[in-house]
Amino acid sequence: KEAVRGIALDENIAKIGVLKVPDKPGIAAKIFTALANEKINVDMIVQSIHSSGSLADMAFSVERPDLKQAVEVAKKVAKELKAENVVADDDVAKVSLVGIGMVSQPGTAAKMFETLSNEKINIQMIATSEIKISCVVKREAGKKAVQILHKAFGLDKVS
Amino acid sequence: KEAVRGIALDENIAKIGVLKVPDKPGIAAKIFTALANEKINVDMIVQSIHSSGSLADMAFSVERPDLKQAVEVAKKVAKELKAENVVADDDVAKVSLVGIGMVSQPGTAAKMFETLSNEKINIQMIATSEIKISCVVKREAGKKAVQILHKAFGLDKVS
Ligand SMILES: C[C@@H](O)[C@H](N)C(=O)O
Ligand SMILES: C[C@@H](O)[C@H](N)C(=O)O
Repeated sequence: KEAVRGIALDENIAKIGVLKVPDKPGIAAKIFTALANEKINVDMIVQSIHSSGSLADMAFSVERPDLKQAVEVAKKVAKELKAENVVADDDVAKVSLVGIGMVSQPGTAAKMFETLSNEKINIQMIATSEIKISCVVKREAGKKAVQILHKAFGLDKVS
Repeated sequence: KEAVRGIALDENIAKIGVLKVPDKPGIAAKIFTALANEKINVDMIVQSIHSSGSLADMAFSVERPDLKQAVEVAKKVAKELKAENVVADDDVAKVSLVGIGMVSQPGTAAKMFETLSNEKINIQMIATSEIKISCVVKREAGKKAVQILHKAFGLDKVS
């Protein structure tokens, strides 16, 4: 009945935030063109809704070996944009629910978040699609997260 | 060479933000369990990095007919969480690049953002996966966005 097929863990990630950028056309393009020009692979990109109507916090993940260079690029662009700050952290892992049609299953994301919270695992970033719900958590929590999610979604019953 | 296969447009969406929630375990679970209990389908969920270390802005999208009920649920939970605010807007559309392996193509997201900015289309929310890059834009910009993205990614050459 559940649409979840598996749990994926990516420990080779680092998260970067470019905070309080102007929320107007061209900003996202500037940041990610600069990263692309350095051939830096970007995995997750998230932009949520900001409490200020005119600002945005852009966050993205890169592979851990690229962190230093990605931060340099981000800081350079942030300066030009007069963004408030660039933050970075490689003490993270990305844990993802992989499935199909998860959008039409309202409880799936809730259950993933609930499972993580039961072990006091804090969720730092979230991005979803119909086939994937990804959460960034503290790196040391990654394997535990996979374990408890396998159990919660009945995936540990398959050998 | 490009991994992009198509452009999708969803005009049946509304965005909701629960702003400045405490960034600690259990918060995401509370919000989305409440929505799931009302059988409200949630499509995108995004959580970016917040400039305050201890807060988060949670944003999500629902189908437009569910906006009113989703806002009621969100406000109820927001009150319990002492979140700052719930914001909502149904004057939006979601435009998505659909493809494969887009993660390993650093310039793809940048090109999408650049194309939108060339027409001064502001990007309000972003969520990505290897097979999908989704941007929330103003609803009136949705069809234009699809058009210019088709052109930019050479998809208009196929009949
Ligand atoms: C913040 C950023 O996404 C901006 N709104 C843009 O369109 O580029
Ligand atoms: C903000 C929210 O994601 C919180 N960190 C949680 O784990 O539920």
